[in-house]
Amino acid sequence: NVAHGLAWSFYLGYLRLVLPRLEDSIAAFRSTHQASSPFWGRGSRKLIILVPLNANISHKLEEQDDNIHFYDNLPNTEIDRAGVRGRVYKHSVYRVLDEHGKGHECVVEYATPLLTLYSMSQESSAGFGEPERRQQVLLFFRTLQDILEHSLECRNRYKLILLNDEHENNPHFLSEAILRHLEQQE
Amino acid sequence: NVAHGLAWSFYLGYLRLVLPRLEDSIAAFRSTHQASSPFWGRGSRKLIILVPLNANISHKLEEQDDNIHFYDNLPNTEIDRAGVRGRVYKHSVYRVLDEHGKGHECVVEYATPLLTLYSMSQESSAGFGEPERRQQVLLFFRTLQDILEHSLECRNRYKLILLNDEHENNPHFLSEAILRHLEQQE
Ligand SMILES: Nc1nc(=O)c2ncn([C@@H]3O[C@@H]4COP(=O)(O)O[C@H]5[C@@H](O)[C@H](n6cnc7c(N)ncnc76)O[C@@H]5COP(=O)(O)O[C@@H]3[C@@H]4O)c2[nH]1
Repeated sequence: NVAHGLAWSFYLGYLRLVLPRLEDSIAAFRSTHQASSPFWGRGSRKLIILVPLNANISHKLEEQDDNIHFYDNLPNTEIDRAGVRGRVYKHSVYRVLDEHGKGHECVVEYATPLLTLYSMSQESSAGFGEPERRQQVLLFFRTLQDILEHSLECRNRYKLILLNDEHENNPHFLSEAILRHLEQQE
Repeated sequence: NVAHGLAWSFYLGYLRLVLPRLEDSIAAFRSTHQASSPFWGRGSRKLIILVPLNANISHKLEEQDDNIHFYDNLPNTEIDRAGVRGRVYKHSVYRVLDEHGKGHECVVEYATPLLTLYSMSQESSAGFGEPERRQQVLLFFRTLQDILEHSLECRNRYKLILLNDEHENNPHFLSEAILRHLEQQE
């Protein structure tokens, strides 16, 4: 079951390393972005992880929804990993506009392993196709949810959002989904 | 089968992105390291990927063998990936000394997904333990070998080395293994 291994890989090789450092990263970012970011209070200090059911991932969020604007990157974290010295881990900060035009800063990205699931479903030699892919995304989501709920290092530092693709004809589907989840945690 | 998915992920999410750019990276590196690196000719322009059977991975190669010295990193490659702007991909250059004390530059790293296999075998909830791990490493190696042999983008740009752990009491086991594979391709 590919999704099971990819969820563990995402946790063990990434979330477990970066989530404990996220708070400090955001604090450092705010101290260097004071003039332009007095309102982070309305945003979120958790990493928002997007899991679209159709594994349809874009590399720039603003291409999905014009109420989303790339703001800047958090400071780099460098970690020696498996022979690569100072491998760089970073997150991007986006400003998400609500229906009143007010901006909310948040650290958000897609769950990168979904790119692997998507590409594998296109490669005939990889062993699974489009019909299985949706199942695998759900398995990825549930496995990851389970791992994170039992993780002391990651507790309260993330927000996992499963995106149902039925409303994708709504041009502000993504910003509304993100804002809905931001409100839930305030 | 976790190893199958991790091999595909390693190819689709990393090797397929970085191997086509490796030659240019090395050329840029040589132009900024001319005074100290006239002898790259004895080294290799392929990415050397180490796959230790026991999944025993260190984060700094020189800790495994004092005939290996970290030299410098190749220039960063930045790619927008799944919402992370300018995600950084880099490789480390090591100088490997042979038995005459001569140095050979090479770009070498461990296969990062083995860290996931190792950690999963330690987490009881992940579903497999130490006995299965060796099998999974072999499956990872064979699957990756197969994928790379059929990949046009990656052809001739890598060297996959399976490290048998029986000789680990030899303090120069790793440098000798690397040099043996470097000679094979000259
Ligand atoms: N040596 C090395 N250098 C790299 O820069 C690199 N980037 C990826 N990989 C390995 O390739 C494969 C595919 O990567 P993907 O991005 O889909 O999954 C990644 C990704 O979803 C997430 N992740 C890891 N590093 C980052 C990062 N810097 N930014 C965002 N996500 C990351 O966590 C997963 C597991 O990472 P690794 O366990 O380090 O190994 C990966 C993986 O086996 C790398 N390997």
